[in-house]
Amino acid sequence: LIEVQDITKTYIMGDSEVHALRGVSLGVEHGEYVAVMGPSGSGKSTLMHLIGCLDRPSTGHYTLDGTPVEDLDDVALSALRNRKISFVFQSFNLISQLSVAENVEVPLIYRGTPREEREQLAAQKLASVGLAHRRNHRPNELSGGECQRVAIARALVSDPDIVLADEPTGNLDTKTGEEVMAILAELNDSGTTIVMVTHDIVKAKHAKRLVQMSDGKIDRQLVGEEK
Amino acid sequence: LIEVQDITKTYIMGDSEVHALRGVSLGVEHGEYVAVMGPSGSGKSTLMHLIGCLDRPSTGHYTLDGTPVEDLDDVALSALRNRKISFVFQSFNLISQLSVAENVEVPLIYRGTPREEREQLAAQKLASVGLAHRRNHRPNELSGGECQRVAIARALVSDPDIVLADEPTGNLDTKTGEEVMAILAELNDSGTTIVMVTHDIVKAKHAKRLVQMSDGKIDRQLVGEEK
Ligand SMILES: Nc1ncnc2c1ncn2[C@@H]1O[C@H](COP(=O)(O)OP(=O)(O)OP(=O)(O)O)[C@@H](O)[C@H]1O
Ligand SMILES: Nc1ncnc2c1ncn2[C@@H]1O[C@H](COP(=O)(O)OP(=O)(O)OP(=O)(O)O)[C@@H](O)[C@H]1O
Ligand SMILES: [Mg+2]
Ligand SMILES: [Mg+2]
Repeated sequence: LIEVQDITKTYIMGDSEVHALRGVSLGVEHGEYVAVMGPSGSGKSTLMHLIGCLDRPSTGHYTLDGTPVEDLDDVALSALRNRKISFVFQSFNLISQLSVAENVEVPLIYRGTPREEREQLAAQKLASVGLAHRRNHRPNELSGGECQRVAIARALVSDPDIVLADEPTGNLDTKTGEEVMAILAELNDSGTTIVMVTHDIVKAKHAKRLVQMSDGKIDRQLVGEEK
Repeated sequence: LIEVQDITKTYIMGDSEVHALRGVSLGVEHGEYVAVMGPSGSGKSTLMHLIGCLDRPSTGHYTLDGTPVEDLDDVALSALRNRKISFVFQSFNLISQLSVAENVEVPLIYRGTPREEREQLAAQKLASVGLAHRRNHRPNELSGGECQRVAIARALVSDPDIVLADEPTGNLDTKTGEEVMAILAELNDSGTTIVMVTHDIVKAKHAKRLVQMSDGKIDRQLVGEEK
């Protein structure tokens, strides 16, 4: 489903270069659940943005569900991404002018889902993260962990093929974090492919494969019992 | 040093009320190191904002270093806060138009520190969080954990009496998180009072006292061995 081949990503700033990814190759099958760990700055979010078609590699190839991403222009890439992928961002990226419920509905607006169905699905997902009672509030009226949960509800609402979750429990206490892990596990059981960045080895154990990065590269991958 | 008596904080939104704090009392001595834990939405950040003089309670009393905060107008409160308290925010609150080094210098600009001394102190603190090489970059060019570390460096630069750290390691891997904990421990050894919100019981063990909140109240406090 996800085929990343020898990708690099270099940011050029004035006269200095930041090599965020230095040659990364990774394959993810349909229905897999992969955790990505590594030190701060090692390239995890950058890799997630490339996999999520939010950015393009500097060199290397990326094939998503059989389509080589380099063959698509920005419009086509956007369309592919909106159809297949949902993102939980490390910094949530909620829209401050919209209510919590409206934020969760945004992916369905892009899909042209009728209003009544949209509101119902959003209400359901908000309830699943325990925030139905805050539906009319704005993001700046929520705690850090509440914002994170709204971002998670938004990622679930379009029933995506792939969920890319960048540190989805970083702002959550253990109990709430485990509730989110249960939602992701259920999603994976029903066939959704999940790639999750986490700093928490306990959360990583929910995944079936662990990818460890450092300094823009993949160091090793652990499967099953070895995790 | 910090004396919070029976404070409440209620947010009124249209026809609904959110009782963020429902009667919290807490005392923190000079030089103490207190960890605050609790579920998402339990009122931790709200309590930190009140202790940090960034907001006022709805009811109750707060005395900071002998001064009842309700006796001060906003200007005087700001001045007291800038003199005594440094904040590491849950969402970092970096200024996107300033470079990393300039962000770290901001508290010293408020204090009128001469430019050469300011630049030197900022460089030192940036080095202590491993980010000297990114001094000329902007916050939106940094990873989540790198932003968090810049926020930490900024809190250290004015050699504050009190550091209020709201989930300072939420975006950091274990190793980088422990480096931050070492910095805070060193600071506490040299007399700085620290109140730290964390979701990570391992990080909480660095503190000498643990305050557990839920639903806008303090449930219990654990000291020394019981933590
Ligand atoms: N400006 C605001 N307006 C309305 N409600 C608010 C506002 N700020 C916070 N709240 C609410 O007050 C309660 C406590 O919020 P607070 O940010 O203190 O929680 P927290 O313990 O820090 O949570 P987290 O662990 O998720 O960061 C939450 O229910 C939150 O939604
Ligand atoms: N837009 C950008 N311009 C320049 N450098 C960037 C940019 N975005 C990321 N970087 C750099 O690329 C490197 C990898 O960043 P990335 O966000 O992928 O790290 P990460 O592994 O997600 O870290 P964290 O655990 O701290 O979130 C970092 O050194 C970062 O500063
Ligand atoms: Mg990241
Ligand atoms: Mg908080």
